[in-house]
Amino acid sequence: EEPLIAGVATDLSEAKITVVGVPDIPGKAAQIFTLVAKTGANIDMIVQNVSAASTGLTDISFTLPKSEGQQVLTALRAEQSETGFLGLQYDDQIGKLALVGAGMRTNAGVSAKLFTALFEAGINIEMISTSEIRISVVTRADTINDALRVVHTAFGLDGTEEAVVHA
Amino acid sequence: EEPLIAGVATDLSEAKITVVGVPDIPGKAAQIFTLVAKTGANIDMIVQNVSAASTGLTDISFTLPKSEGQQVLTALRAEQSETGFLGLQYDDQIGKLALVGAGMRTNAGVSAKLFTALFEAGINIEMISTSEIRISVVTRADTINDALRVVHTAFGLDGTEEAVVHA
Ligand SMILES: C[C@@H](O)[C@H](N)C(=O)O
Ligand SMILES: C[C@@H](O)[C@H](N)C(=O)O
Repeated sequence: EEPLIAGVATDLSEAKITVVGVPDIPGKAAQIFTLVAKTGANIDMIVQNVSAASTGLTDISFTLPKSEGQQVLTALRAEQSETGFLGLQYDDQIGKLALVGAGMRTNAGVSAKLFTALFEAGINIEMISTSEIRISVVTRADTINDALRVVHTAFGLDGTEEAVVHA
Repeated sequence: EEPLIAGVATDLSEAKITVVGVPDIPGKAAQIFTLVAKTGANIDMIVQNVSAASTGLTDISFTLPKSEGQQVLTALRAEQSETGFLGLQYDDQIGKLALVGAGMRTNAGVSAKLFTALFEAGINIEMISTSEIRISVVTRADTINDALRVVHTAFGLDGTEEAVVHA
């Protein structure tokens, strides 16, 4: 299946919260997001990778509007002992870039091309989350303009910009 | 924005590879996925969370058809010293479940409800990756049938099953 690349979306409006050291047992994600939902916050991307065998712990990161960061941190901190995670990290200097298209699921080459373009611009990829229609990366906010430019060039999107820029 | 839940998709055809201890510096994701792309493998979900400040290392996990696992492991192992990751984990007993809908990005309540349903069935959530239209989790393969059932019930989808089951 040939991948179709439609465009690039960037977002500088979000912050990232990482819940560090979450016990990898049933119920923890439920506890955390029930708390978050109670604050009324809008959650965008959630990422959790596998736990470390040696610790039985993993991290859960999610992005949300910067304006909602504090209320969520406060709610989580209040339940830290109850939930049992080790700590919280807050980062309001992230940028999010997504390559938007279709049929990208079966194409490791598209991911490789995106990651290579960012590397060639010296941009570090801090988080990755993909679906069939979107490859999303989190980088430093101050690299997003360069990232947009090199990704457009790499995929021949110059002049066909469909960038959705949230500020 | 009210979220619309369209259905649940499950997939038992995939295996998971975790590249453990990847140096969190530009170029590593590019190296890894260029290698993977060369094998011709079809890659589905890629997940990378933030690195640990103490180690400067992170893990990159991805799923792919079970039939393609070995060729990718072989290719990665051959380049381990070049790329510098600590190790590889291979897991062919995963199940993937995705809640499919629209407008889910802004709704922490939908994620909370999904995670709670799985918890109540005693199912451990091993990975999470979300987009506006899809909340995907990885669990043990032998919990996927229970997961499908409890998620249908939680979201009132009984009888409207849009489950896409890959076997
Ligand atoms: C870490 C967290 O996702 C846990 N495994 C749970 O099922 O809730
Ligand atoms: C870990 C890996 O994603 C690395 N940060 C890179 O940019 O390639």
